[in-house]
Amino acid sequence: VVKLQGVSRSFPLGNKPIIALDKLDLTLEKGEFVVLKGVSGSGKSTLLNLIGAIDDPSEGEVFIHGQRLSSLSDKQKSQLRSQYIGFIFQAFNLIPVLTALENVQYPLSLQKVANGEAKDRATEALTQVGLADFINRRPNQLSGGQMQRVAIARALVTKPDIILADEPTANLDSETSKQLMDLLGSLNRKTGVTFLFATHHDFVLSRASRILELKDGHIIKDERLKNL
Amino acid sequence: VVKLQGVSRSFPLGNKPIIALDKLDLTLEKGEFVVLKGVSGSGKSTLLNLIGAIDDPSEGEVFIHGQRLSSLSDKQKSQLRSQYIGFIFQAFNLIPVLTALENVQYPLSLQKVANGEAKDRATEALTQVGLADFINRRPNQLSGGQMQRVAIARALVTKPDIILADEPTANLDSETSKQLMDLLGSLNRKTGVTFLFATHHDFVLSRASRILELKDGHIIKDERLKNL
Ligand SMILES: Nc1ncnc2c1ncn2[C@@H]1O[C@H](COP(=O)(O)OP(=O)(O)OP(=O)(O)O)[C@@H](O)[C@H]1O
Ligand SMILES: Nc1ncnc2c1ncn2[C@@H]1O[C@H](COP(=O)(O)OP(=O)(O)OP(=O)(O)O)[C@@H](O)[C@H]1O
Ligand SMILES: [Mg+2]
Ligand SMILES: [Mg+2]
Repeated sequence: VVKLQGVSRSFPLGNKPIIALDKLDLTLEKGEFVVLKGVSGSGKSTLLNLIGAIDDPSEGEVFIHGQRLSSLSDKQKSQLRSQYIGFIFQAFNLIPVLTALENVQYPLSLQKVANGEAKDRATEALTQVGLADFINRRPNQLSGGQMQRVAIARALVTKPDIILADEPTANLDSETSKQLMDLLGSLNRKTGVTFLFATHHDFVLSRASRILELKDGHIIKDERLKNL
Repeated sequence: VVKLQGVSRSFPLGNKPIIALDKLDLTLEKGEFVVLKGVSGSGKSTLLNLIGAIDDPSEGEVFIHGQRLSSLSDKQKSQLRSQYIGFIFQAFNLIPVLTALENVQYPLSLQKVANGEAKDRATEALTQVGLADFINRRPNQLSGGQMQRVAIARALVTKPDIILADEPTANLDSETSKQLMDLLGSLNRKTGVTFLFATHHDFVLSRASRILELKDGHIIKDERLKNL
């Protein structure tokens, strides 16, 4: 469902480019629950951005559902993201002037879903992450962990089949993290959503069916686990 | 060194205000290493903002080194913060157009420290958090954990005697977190800096001399530990 071939991503900086990812090969199958670990700066966010089609590799090819991203126009990439991918950003990226409900509804209006249905689905997604009473708050009226959960609800509302999450439990206490992982774990089992999570929490690692470890832009470990 | 008497903080919202903190009493002694825990939305960031003099209580009094904050002008509060307090924000709050070095230098230039000395001290602070090679990067050229560490270096560079940290290890892997906690632990022991950390990481909790637990804006637990 996701395939990377010889993918590199470097950033030009001064006289020597920074190589964030170095000739990566990777295949993710439908329904896998993959956790991505690695020290700060190892390339996790960069990898997620490439798979989420919000960044382009410097070399190599990225395929989502067999479609080669480099042959798509920006408009086609945008449609592909809207149709298949839910992205939870490390910095949340909520829109400050919209309420929590409007933030979560936004991807649905991009899909031209009718307003009434969009509102219902957004309300349900916020309820699933424990924020039913917060739907009319703006981001600056929310705690860090509440903002993180709005970002999560927004990624779920379009019922994507690939969810990319960049440290989704970083700002959550262990109780709230556990509830979130139960919710995502059940989505994975019931609807076969494919997950790729970057995380520093061992707690999330324990739910994974596969663990990838990055170091200096290389995959140094790829372990499949039997804890289903 | 920090004292709160009957402190409440509520936010007006619709017809019923949100009470984020409810008549809190709290005293922090010099050199304490206090960890603040509690579920998402329990009031940790709100409490840190009040102690850091970047927010005002709705009722009650906050004292820093015996000075009542409500009798100070904004200019005087700003000077007090610059002199005594280092703040590590949950959302980092780095200045996008400045490099890492310039971001860390900034509090020193507010203190009118000479440019040459400010540069040296900022470089040393960034080296202490493992970012010696990143001093000329801008925030958008850094990973999440690297940005977090720039925010930490900035809080340390003025050698404050109170450090307030809002989830400083949220975006750090366990190795980098451990290095950071060793650095801060040694500052606490050698120079008697008083720490108040909001965190969800049990790893940080294990270094505390005192644990405060918040729930719905109340302190429900205040435990002094013997692990020195
Ligand atoms: N401007 C505001 N208007 C209304 N409510 C607010 C505002 N700012 C914060 N709150 C509410 O106050 C409560 C405490 O928020 P606070 O940010 O202190 O929580 P926290 O313990 O830091 O949570 P987290 O662990 O998620 O960061 C939350 O329920 C939050 O929704
Ligand atoms: N625009 C850029 N210019 C230069 N270097 C960059 C840029 N963006 C990222 N980098 C570098 O690429 C490397 C990988 O960054 P990335 O954000 O993927 O790390 P990460 O594994 O997500 O780290 P963290 O756990 O701290 O979030 C880092 O060393 C970072 O400094
Ligand atoms: Mg990252
Ligand atoms: Mg907070």
